[in-house]
Amino acid sequence: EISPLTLSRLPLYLRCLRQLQEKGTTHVSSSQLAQQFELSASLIRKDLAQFGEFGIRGTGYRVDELVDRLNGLLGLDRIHKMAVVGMGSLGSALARYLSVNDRPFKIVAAFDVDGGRVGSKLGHLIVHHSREIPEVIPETGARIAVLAVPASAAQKCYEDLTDSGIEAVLNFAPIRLKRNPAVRTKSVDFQIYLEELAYFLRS
Amino acid sequence: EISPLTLSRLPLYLRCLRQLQEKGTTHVSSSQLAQQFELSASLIRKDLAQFGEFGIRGTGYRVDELVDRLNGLLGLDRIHKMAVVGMGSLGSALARYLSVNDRPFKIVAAFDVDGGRVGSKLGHLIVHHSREIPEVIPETGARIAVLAVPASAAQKCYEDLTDSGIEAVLNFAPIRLKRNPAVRTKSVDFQIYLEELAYFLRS
Ligand SMILES: NC(=O)c1ccc[n+]([C@@H]2O[C@H](COP(=O)([O-])OP(=O)(O)OC[C@H]3O[C@@H](n4cnc5c(N)ncnc54)[C@H](O)[C@@H]3O)[C@@H](O)[C@H]2O)c1
Ligand SMILES: NC(=O)c1ccc[n+]([C@@H]2O[C@H](COP(=O)([O-])OP(=O)(O)OC[C@H]3O[C@@H](n4cnc5c(N)ncnc54)[C@H](O)[C@@H]3O)[C@@H](O)[C@H]2O)c1
Repeated sequence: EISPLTLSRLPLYLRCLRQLQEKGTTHVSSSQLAQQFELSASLIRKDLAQFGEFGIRGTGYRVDELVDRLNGLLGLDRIHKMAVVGMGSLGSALARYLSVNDRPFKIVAAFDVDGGRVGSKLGHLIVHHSREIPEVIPETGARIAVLAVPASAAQKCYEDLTDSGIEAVLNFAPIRLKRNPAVRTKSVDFQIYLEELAYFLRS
Repeated sequence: EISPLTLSRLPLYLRCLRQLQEKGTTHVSSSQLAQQFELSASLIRKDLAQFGEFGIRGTGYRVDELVDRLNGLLGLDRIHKMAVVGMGSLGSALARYLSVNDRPFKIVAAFDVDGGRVGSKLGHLIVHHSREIPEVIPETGARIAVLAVPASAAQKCYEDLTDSGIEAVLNFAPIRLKRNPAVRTKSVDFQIYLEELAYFLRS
């Protein structure tokens, strides 16, 4: 069991390691990673040690091994079937973004309620009406969903999704969802990054 | 000087505290905040102690005071003028999202290169062509910019922006920017949240 703080850092380490892998780098030290992330080298070593990854003094960590290990840990060595609900500006930007490359996230269903969007194509997929969530979700085997609908529609969509088998939800609607305890739910708000940047504009 | 890890948590604490404030809650303990964030109460206390905020045993922290303090620290008691570059799906979704409510982030300039978007309206603003960045940025006093252009355009836009006075950039393009050391630059990739959620689908 990985602590939530460590877990939230793992995808970031993985990102960095994949970039090193692309450049052909075979080894990396905790202090090199630390520079990358403005984290302390000892924190990174503690994070990685949580699942038995120990760098060798003088050599560091083997990049390929660490990538494979983190991919396995995060379950990214498998394809995860996803649904996108709300195919407006944000939903379609997210859908396009995820359908690039060999990502582990494969969109298998998309939903909207707007007549202009329902029935339109997203790659090989057709956008369904949200009333079809109870049938389409089990049919496609989607386990993870992205919620990009207006705040007023979010709670109902969330409930329909989780009732039909969705086990994890990434929510973008600016509303505090009444959460289903059996479902892993995460809300994202980009403004948080702006607030972090604003700190550096204080002068 | 706040450590980067603490800094990245402050906007989250602020979010939670504002919600408590809306509900009329006057006090909160570190353990109540800890439950909210899956963080340890002692970590939260250490974070807040970094700027002299100490809860009172048995009473906790005063919510109003802490909101004001964090707003001040993060510079959110002021308006921050922003530019959005790239008014496609993502850029316009972000622009709309930020123009709601009394947010401390005020979009004062928007740019694109597409004939169908340049000249169109965003609230009171007109979308400029990106070639006007060198004039419009200093004119409007924008200090922070959101980059929502394709990867191929990102580096050039980043350089034009930072050359014309932008001091902080939030980048969404899937590219590793060659960074200007004088500019605070943050890249966002929402796939990171999906990877974090995927961990919970391992079974
Ligand atoms: N978290 C963030 O940082 C962030 C950033 C931008 C936007 N947002 C939020 O994301 C949401 C979408 O933003 P947008 O700019 O794409 O808005 P939009 O209006 O362009 O898109 C919303 C879409 O949802 C559809 N919809 C409405 N009810 C639905 C339902 N019951 N089922 C399925 N689809 C439904 C609409 O028809 C529309 O296509 C909004 O809630 C917005 O506030 C959040
Ligand atoms: N980081 C993430 O999580 C995430 C999520 C979704 C999309 N994205 C990325 O965000 C970017 C925008 O995505 P989108 O779906 O809105 O794409 P889009 O094609 O709808 O929008 C891109 C816009 O940028 C404009 N543009 C191109 N060159 C420009 C320039 N030099 N100056 C100003 N504008 C310019 C285009 O005319 C277009 O309007 C892409 O790079 C995409 O990969 C990132």
